[in-house]
Amino acid sequence: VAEFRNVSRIYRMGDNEVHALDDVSCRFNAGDYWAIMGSSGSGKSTMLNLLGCIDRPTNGEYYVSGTAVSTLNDDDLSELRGRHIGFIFQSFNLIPQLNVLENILVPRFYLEDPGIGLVERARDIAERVGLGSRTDHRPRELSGGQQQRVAIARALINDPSLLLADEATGNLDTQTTEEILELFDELHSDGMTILLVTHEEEVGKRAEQVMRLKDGAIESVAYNRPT
Amino acid sequence: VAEFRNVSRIYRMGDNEVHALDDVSCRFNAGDYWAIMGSSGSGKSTMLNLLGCIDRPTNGEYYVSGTAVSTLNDDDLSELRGRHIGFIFQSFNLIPQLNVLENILVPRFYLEDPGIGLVERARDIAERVGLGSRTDHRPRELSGGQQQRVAIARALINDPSLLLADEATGNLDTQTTEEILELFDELHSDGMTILLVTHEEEVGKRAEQVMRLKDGAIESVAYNRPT
Ligand SMILES: Nc1ncnc2c1ncn2[C@@H]1O[C@H](COP(=O)(O)OP(=O)(O)OP(=O)(O)O)[C@@H](O)[C@H]1O
Ligand SMILES: Nc1ncnc2c1ncn2[C@@H]1O[C@H](COP(=O)(O)OP(=O)(O)OP(=O)(O)O)[C@@H](O)[C@H]1O
Ligand SMILES: [Mg+2]
Ligand SMILES: [Mg+2]
Repeated sequence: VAEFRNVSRIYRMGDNEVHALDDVSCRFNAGDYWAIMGSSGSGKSTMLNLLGCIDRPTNGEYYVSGTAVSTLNDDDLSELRGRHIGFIFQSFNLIPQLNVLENILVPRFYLEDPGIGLVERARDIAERVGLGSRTDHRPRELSGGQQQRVAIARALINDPSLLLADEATGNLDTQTTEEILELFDELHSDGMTILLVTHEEEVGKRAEQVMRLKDGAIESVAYNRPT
Repeated sequence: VAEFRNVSRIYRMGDNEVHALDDVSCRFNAGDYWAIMGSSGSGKSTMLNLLGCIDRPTNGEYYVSGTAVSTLNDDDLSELRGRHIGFIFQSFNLIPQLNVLENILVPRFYLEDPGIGLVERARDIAERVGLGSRTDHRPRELSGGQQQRVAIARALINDPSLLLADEATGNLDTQTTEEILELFDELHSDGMTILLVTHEEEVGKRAEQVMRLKDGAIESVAYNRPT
């Protein structure tokens, strides 16, 4: 369970302030599948970055399973971030010097040595996202959509309980998008909590609930179908 | 007029070959508006990179206004690339150390000093893409969609005769996408040749003609409406 209580994220530059998130309170329950939507600059990535413990609120508090994240020490925070949360970044953040397989395994580097079982798992996930034959290629040898799929695979290597996907299908064609969304449906059926930022209405319809942001605040919350 | 005659682009890595473009012949006339579509990895960015003189064919020849690009000397090539072609990259390629206004002006740095008139023009274009109030921000202080719009503005600063847009709206919400496409409509009405790579069918419908690639070859060419 992840909960925001009056969370704001304010960027200050000289005299200017940008209220990327403005006094947001909301709750995401285990096993939920949300689409977070809204116009460019409305605060979607900011929200995901806070949820993924990559950034900190300016004001307010973020609770995970009842514990205030601000009270966690560095080891606990790293554990939470590295083991329980899978993050697909909007800009992929692949490491240019590593090949596809090594990029997928990067989250493991932070937790323990990859080992033999994990290389096999990484190959399996690469295959699931359609890149089984490209595992020794570097990011610059891949198309935009192929890079995005490496980012998806990397987010899944630790079998996270919470998947944060920031525009995970924006560079993918319709068929590949469908394959990725079917993978997300399977993961969700297995109990994964998924928050999916997207601009594509058709992608948003795949989630159970849709939250729309506007100017750093929640504009609306709706169910796609009864739960 | 841009013409490919039996153009291939082959990447060789050890024993492996990837035929990113495979013996493609096609012609784009001045004032055309094309959408280039196809699945991830089908060769769209590769085609645009060749058209934009950022890359060179492995085989075949690329002609611009009847002149083989391979015969151009470095100065002519730089002139063609810098003055006549505007390129919106799939990965934006903004310079982190420069602010929005300076990023928009980068293509001018290669041609001459920006001067006073050009700074005004850059502000005008920043305004046109909805970033008038953010011109002194750096890329990391912008959302994904905002960065994409800086890339669009930068491609327009030289008022190019040919605009190559690689997934230019993938990170934009519906309303911002519409605003950008209306801007493209205006530029096309003024005579600009536009080639727009997109995965979004609705965006593809805005072009006059649609070329679909598959496995590095042209699968189909169709008109959206009679010309
Ligand atoms: N530098 C490179 N070295 C090796 N292979 C490459 C290189 N660049 C692209 N490729 C390969 O060439 C093929 C075509 O790539 P391209 O980037 O043109 O695809 P695309 O149609 O733009 O795909 P997407 O929709 O995912 O952006 C892909 O299989 C890709 O992996
Ligand atoms: N590091 C930063 N410094 C200053 N302002 C920032 C920073 N990061 C984001 N912002 C601003 O905060 C607002 C929200 O940004 P955010 O990235 O959350 O938007 P978004 O909804 O993800 O947009 P997009 O759909 O374009 O990706 C934007 O106006 C953005 O420019
Ligand atoms: Mg974003
Ligand atoms: Mg591409």
